[in-house]
Amino acid sequence: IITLRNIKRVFSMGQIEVNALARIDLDIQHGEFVAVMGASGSGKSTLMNILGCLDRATSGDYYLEGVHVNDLNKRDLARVRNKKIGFVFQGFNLLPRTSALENVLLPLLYNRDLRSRDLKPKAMKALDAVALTDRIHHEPSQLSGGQQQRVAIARALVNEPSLILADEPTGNLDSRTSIEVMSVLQSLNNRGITIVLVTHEPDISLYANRIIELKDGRIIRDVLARQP
Amino acid sequence: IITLRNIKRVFSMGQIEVNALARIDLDIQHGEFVAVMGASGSGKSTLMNILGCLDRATSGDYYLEGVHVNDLNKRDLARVRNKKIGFVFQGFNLLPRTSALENVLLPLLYNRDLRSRDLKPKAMKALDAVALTDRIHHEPSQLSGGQQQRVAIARALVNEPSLILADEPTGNLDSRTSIEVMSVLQSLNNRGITIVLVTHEPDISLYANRIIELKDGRIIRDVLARQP
Ligand SMILES: Nc1ncnc2c1ncn2[C@@H]1O[C@H](COP(=O)(O)OP(=O)(O)OP(=O)(O)O)[C@@H](O)[C@H]1O
Ligand SMILES: Nc1ncnc2c1ncn2[C@@H]1O[C@H](COP(=O)(O)OP(=O)(O)OP(=O)(O)O)[C@@H](O)[C@H]1O
Ligand SMILES: [Mg+2]
Ligand SMILES: [Mg+2]
Repeated sequence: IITLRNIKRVFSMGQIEVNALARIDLDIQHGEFVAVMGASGSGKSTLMNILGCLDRATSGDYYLEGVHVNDLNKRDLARVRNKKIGFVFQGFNLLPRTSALENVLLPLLYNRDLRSRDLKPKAMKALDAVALTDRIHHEPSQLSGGQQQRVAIARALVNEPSLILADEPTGNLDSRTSIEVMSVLQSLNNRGITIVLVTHEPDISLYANRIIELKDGRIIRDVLARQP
Repeated sequence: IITLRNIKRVFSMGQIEVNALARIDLDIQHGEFVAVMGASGSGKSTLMNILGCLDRATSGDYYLEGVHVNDLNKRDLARVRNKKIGFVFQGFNLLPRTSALENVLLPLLYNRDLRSRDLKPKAMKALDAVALTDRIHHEPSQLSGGQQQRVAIARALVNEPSLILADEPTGNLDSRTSIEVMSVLQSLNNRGITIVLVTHEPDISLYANRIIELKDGRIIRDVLARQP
């Protein structure tokens, strides 16, 4: 589903260049559950932003389900993103003056295969999966950190995308809520959805069947955790 | 240093009332290192915001170093906050178009005991303690999640406050960086600084000498972890 070849991402700040990704070669098959680990600043979120079509590599090739993403214009990139990818951001990125329910409904509004009466039930189902049905009218500033994180997760799942990219999805969750969220991701993976998850917690990486470690913008380790 | 008596915090949203804190009675002595744990939404950040003088309780009394905080007006509250308390926010709350260095310098500008030539060395010392001296001119949007978190930590430490309140300070940090941050907090505690830290990670709570657990806005457990 994902092929990265010789991907490089440089951030230019005047005279300084930050090599956020020095060189990434990576293949991920449909249905894999991949954990991405590595030190703070090693390039994990930068990698996720490129996979999620939110950022472009400085050089190198990215193929998503066979499509050469580099060639896509901004509008096609947005369409691929909305249709195929669910993204849980490290900083949640919820719409501020918008309720939890409306935040989760948003991706559904772009989905032409749905009738308008399907929208709310689908959103409620996603919120129920992350145990947040009693806060649906709260805006992000009226939610706890972990509740905001769960809204971000529900929003990523609601369109049943073929690829879920989750950047530290349990960073603000207690162990019990983390287990609930990870079993939701596990059951989606069992139905064939590909998951790439950034985490710094070893307990969370155990849910994956493959672990990739980044250091200074390169992959230094790529191991199968257990038989898929 | 901290006394909370019969603290209650209700959020009103039209007809609905959320009892974020139902009843909190709590005494914390100078020099303690307290970990606050509990499920997502149990009231931890609400408690921290009241301790940090960023929010007022709906009812009940808060004494900070003997001062009845309830009686303070807005300006005195701000002065207490800047002088006595260092706060690491769950969402970091860095100033957006402001470099890491400037974010860390900000609390020092309020400190009348410092000469202007002391400011930058102090800020650099705090940034060095969190291993971030190579990113001092980056703005938050140019920093990784864990780097932003470390700027927030450095900013909380830089004025050497008598009380540090840290809400999930390692939520976005890999294990090695977490250990570095926790040993900084531990050495501050060894010098007599009181630390109250919210965490959902048991490994992090082991650095504390007292663990408090919240559930539905109440303290359900309060244990000494080891001899102080
Ligand atoms: N401004 C607000 N208006 C209404 N409800 C609020 C507001 N802020 C917080 N709440 C509610 O109060 C409860 C406690 O929130 P708090 O942020 O203290 O939880 P927490 O223990 O820090 O959770 P987490 O571990 O997820 O960060 C939550 O159920 C939340 O929805
Ligand atoms: N817009 C930007 N401009 C300049 N440098 C950047 C920018 N965004 C990220 N960086 C730098 O690129 C490097 C990689 O950042 P990235 O966010 O991918 O790290 P990460 O592995 O996700 O870290 P964390 O675990 O802390 O979230 C960091 O050193 C960061 O300072
Ligand atoms: Mg990151
Ligand atoms: Mg919180």
